Amino acid sequence: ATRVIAFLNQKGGVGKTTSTVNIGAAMAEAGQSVCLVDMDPQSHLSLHLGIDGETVGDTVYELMLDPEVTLDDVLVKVRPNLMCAPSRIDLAALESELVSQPDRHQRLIQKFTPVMDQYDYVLLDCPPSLGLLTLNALALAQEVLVPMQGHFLAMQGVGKLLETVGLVCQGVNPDLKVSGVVLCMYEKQSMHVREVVADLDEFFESNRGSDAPWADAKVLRPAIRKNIKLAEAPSFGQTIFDYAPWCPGALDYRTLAERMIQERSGE
Amino acid sequence: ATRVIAFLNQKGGVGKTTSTVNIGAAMAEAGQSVCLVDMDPQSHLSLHLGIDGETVGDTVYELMLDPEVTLDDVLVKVRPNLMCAPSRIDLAALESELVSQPDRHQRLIQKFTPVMDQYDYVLLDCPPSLGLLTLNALALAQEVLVPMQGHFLAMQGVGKLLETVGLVCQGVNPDLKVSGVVLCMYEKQSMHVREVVADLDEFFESNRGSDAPWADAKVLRPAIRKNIKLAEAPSFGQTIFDYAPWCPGALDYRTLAERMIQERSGE
Ligand SMILES: Nc1ncnc2c1ncn2[C@@H]1O[C@H](COP(=O)(O)OP(=O)(O)OP(=O)(O)O)[C@@H](O)[C@H]1O
Ligand SMILES: Nc1ncnc2c1ncn2[C@@H]1O[C@H](COP(=O)(O)OP(=O)(O)OP(=O)(O)O)[C@@H](O)[C@H]1O
Ligand SMILES: [Mg+2]
Ligand SMILES: [Mg+2]
Repeated sequence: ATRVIAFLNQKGGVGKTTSTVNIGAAMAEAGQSVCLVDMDPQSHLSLHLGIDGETVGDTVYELMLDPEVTLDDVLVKVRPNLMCAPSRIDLAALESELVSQPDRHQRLIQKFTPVMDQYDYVLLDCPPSLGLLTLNALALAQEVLVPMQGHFLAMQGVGKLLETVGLVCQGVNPDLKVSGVVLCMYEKQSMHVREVVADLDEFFESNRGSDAPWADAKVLRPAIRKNIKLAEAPSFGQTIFDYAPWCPGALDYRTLAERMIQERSGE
Repeated sequence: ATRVIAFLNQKGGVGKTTSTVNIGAAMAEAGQSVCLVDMDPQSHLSLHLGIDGETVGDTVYELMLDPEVTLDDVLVKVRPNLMCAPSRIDLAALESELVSQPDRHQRLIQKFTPVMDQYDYVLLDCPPSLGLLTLNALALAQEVLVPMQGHFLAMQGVGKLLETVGLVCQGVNPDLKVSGVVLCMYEKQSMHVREVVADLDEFFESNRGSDAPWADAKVLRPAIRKNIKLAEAPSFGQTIFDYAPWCPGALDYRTLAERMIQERSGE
């Protein structure tokens, strides 16, 4: 069965796009059939994969606005086993264009449900907000991963994020679960960071067996180390596995993706 | 004359709050009279200075909503020469509460103009968006500093940001100027980062003598090096000058603030 994962954090610059691209690319290299979906008008995921928003044709914007457009019309094959539904800046207009449509939270799931079983994984890169685009991603997703930095200020807002997931679970998608946190830009020599991570581990531990949507959540390992190569790769339209396949960032994302795949086959 | 500076970037997590707090604190230590304004419902600037949103009393929210509330009612003295107008999460409601008010962009400037000359510097920490809160900050500001990371993805959106400043200049505040970019979390060993910065220098150079609001803008030096101490300080409610006054992050912000002060007295 297809595993549908939304990469969610309303805080900006925490590693959502970098994680969606590189976990997706690692899974595709491991032979999984993967679809990446760019839900952000900033189009960083699309840019990261080398897709040009000017020339690409139909995107997630047209997919969600126009009943005639199918997922096949927008999908781009970017690597072996790796498809991408790209976005461009016009997607920013969608929220106001759909504001009074009764099915405005279902625009994405309507287009995906017929073709879902072609994929082992569908990974959705969310914008840094809890608005209509994110809600569409959450209506389609089965699980949420939260990319996060291990810093004090970066941790603020986690409570609100979990609260939103909780509301979405009650409203739009009762089966949605938070399966974990991806630690990004991790600096292990910092005691402060280790304390923040210990707090997170403890928080999740204390929620085991509850009926919260994060009852089975955990901090995924390995953390993704800070590695400048991960910031350089997108400027060439490359994943880390194109750009520097054995650098620390690549090792970490590859290991993380492998564990996610094993965990699923262990189910 | 008071210098009023808005720290602006719609991208999240680029160093706006860290820069507003530490440049302000450095200026206050150098004897300047400084007022810091938290325009973000996330209240990271307020947290960073050790202010508790639960117990603080009136904030920027009440200041902008209620004609009876004065700036003095909300100001908190946080250090010698350093005042703060804090925020709390309720500020998130302001945009919808004021949506049909004709003076909704002037709510901040109305409260500041009477008391401006008490300060050498007013520094405004903007949220990561170009909405009503940011527009109020820009209506009051004379200049904009753009904190930025020297990464490819972090650079996307600079064009849109400058375009917005341009629109605000024509509409809300004809005197507004972009005076520069603050490079945050700078990693000088990366060739990629040096290339991005060279592009930025070149862009500003090519705009000299134009009538764009960024005609006199430049990349400020020094860049602020990546230094974990800057991420640790806020968890103790401390500026970098309380927490680790001689660490690389403190050296960089102190030098940057000194140059900003000298530049002004050179006018
Ligand atoms: N482990 C890492 N090491 C170094 N740089 C990184 C790492 N992860 C991400 N980056 C860089 O940090 C910046 C922010 O990352 P990214 O764009 O993935 O965050 P995001 O959460 O998707 O941001 P947004 O909220 O704007 O969508 C980018 O410039 C990216 O290249
Ligand atoms: N030079 C630096 N070295 C290390 N960490 C830094 C540095 N500057 C900022 N940080 C950390 O990076 C994170 C983002 O910085 P900051 O909160 O200042 O950005 P911001 O632009 O204000 O974010 P937001 O858009 O959410 O308001 C914070 O955890 C902060 O402590
Ligand atoms: Mg992103
Ligand atoms: Mg901030």
